Amino acid sequence: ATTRTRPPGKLAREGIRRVVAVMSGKGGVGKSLVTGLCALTTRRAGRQVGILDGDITGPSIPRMFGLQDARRGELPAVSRSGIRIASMNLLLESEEQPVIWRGPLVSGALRQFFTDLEWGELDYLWVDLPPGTSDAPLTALQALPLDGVVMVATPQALAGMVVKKAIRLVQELGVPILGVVENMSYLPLPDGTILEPFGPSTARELVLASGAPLLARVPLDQRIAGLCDTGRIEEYRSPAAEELAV
Amino acid sequence: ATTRTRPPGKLAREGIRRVVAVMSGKGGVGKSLVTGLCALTTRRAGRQVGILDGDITGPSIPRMFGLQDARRGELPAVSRSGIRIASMNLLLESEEQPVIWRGPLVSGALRQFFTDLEWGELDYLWVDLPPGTSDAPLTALQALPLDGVVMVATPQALAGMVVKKAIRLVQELGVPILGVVENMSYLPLPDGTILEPFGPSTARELVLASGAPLLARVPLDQRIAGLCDTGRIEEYRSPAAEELAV
Ligand SMILES: Nc1ncnc2c1ncn2[C@@H]1O[C@H](COP(=O)(O)OP(=O)(O)O)[C@@H](O)[C@H]1O
Ligand SMILES: Nc1ncnc2c1ncn2[C@@H]1O[C@H](COP(=O)(O)OP(=O)(O)O)[C@@H](O)[C@H]1O
Repeated sequence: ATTRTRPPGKLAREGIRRVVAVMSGKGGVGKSLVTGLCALTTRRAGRQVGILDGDITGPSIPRMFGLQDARRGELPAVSRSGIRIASMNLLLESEEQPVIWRGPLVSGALRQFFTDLEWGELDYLWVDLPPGTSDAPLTALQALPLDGVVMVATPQALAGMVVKKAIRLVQELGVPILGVVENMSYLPLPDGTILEPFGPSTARELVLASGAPLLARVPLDQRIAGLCDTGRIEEYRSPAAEELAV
Repeated sequence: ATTRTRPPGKLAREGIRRVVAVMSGKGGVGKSLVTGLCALTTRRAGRQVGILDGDITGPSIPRMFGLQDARRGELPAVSRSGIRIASMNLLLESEEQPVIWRGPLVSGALRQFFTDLEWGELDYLWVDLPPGTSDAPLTALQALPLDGVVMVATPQALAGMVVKKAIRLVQELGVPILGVVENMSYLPLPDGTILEPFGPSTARELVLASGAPLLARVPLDQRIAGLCDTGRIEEYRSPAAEELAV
């Protein structure tokens, strides 16, 4: 018996054990990066893992795995470490024809990718939602059978405020919050000093607001930019990233 | 004679000399923060300055100036240094009733704020657009009589890619790009070392793609988080911030 959320039509996939959406209160907090880290961490643990990329602000997910040239007909594309990835961003024939991705279009496309693609057996399907709390992420949340969400935030108090609104909306929809992640939480220097470029941690407030465990405080890490830009995120290793599984 | 863009109805305000929109390729690059810095810098130069806040992802602008409790009837609210601020975020009676801000609603509200509020004489009206290139920022760009846009990006190659799409869209709309700003560009340490947590600068590519001058490379600065969160951004001083005027 599954305790998943039940979208209309009782959408289900027998071979997909756990469907977890990754959400943010606003763009740019590193939600796509954290989705990628959750996927590579669970993959390293020997699980069958997929990513359903609904983040229509740009092809961060395909790029960080080096799959930005994958074609629509080859989805899900398979990353070097065997993660299966299907992205809304790969639907666009060319960069030159930007699609206006409204809520129903995103959710419809995500449902279709979920039901129609050959995912094979998956232990985890991580869903990278559109950022924030506009109707695109909210309708997407309701369009898929979810085991829950992981909420990503950065330390700033204002960022925390928008993420509390996201938490409340998710709770109102009856979707479980499986964990929270504070990204860009601190910056460790070679000499051992710890900087806090985005202010002190507000992870405690996140935990209180969501009732969910803090999965990790992911530091600002210079290596990440280069690995994302060259499609080699699967080479990333760090103690914080290893905490990311639900 | 003005060379402003001409939205339908030839919207104009006699007393407002320069209307500059601040745009980003995606959320979280610091567009609102840069809008705030442009406003405080031009204000310090002795100009009459206003901010029209259309960034519907959250009340960053009111908060950074300590005006988050301003009421609809008191708009524009006036900051400590005399910057006049009107924000879409202040239209919501309470946090508990999130509005789904679609494009036409944002542009309609921005036009109304532009034409109906008592701005007085302004040398600069800075417009904080919704993030990215969804229909909300694009319709907002077309709804106001603009002298141009300032584009904000962070160093990452992917961020650069989404900002090149934003640049192309603005050029297609015939709106001048007055300058580009690379935010979170580097992090200077007390000992003089310079870190690049988000990768090496891609400001040159931005300049080439936009044909516009690089106004500033704004460093990642620990002081910013605290000042934004406590409504004291007007206390911020830095050489990079002083470059921000068009
Ligand atoms: N912990 C981190 N350290 C360094 N760079 C990061 C970190 N997290 C995210 N980034 C970078 O910040 C940018 C925004 O992250 P992204 O995952 O695209 O955010 P979102 O999906 O929330 O919009 C990306 O270029 C990413 O590589
Ligand atoms: N140069 C910077 N140094 C430190 N923090 C910054 C800097 N620029 C922006 N921030 C912080 O990053 C977060 C995102 O900035 P914001 O202006 O809200 O981005 P956007 O409007 O593009 O979504 C805010 O909490 C802001 O205080």
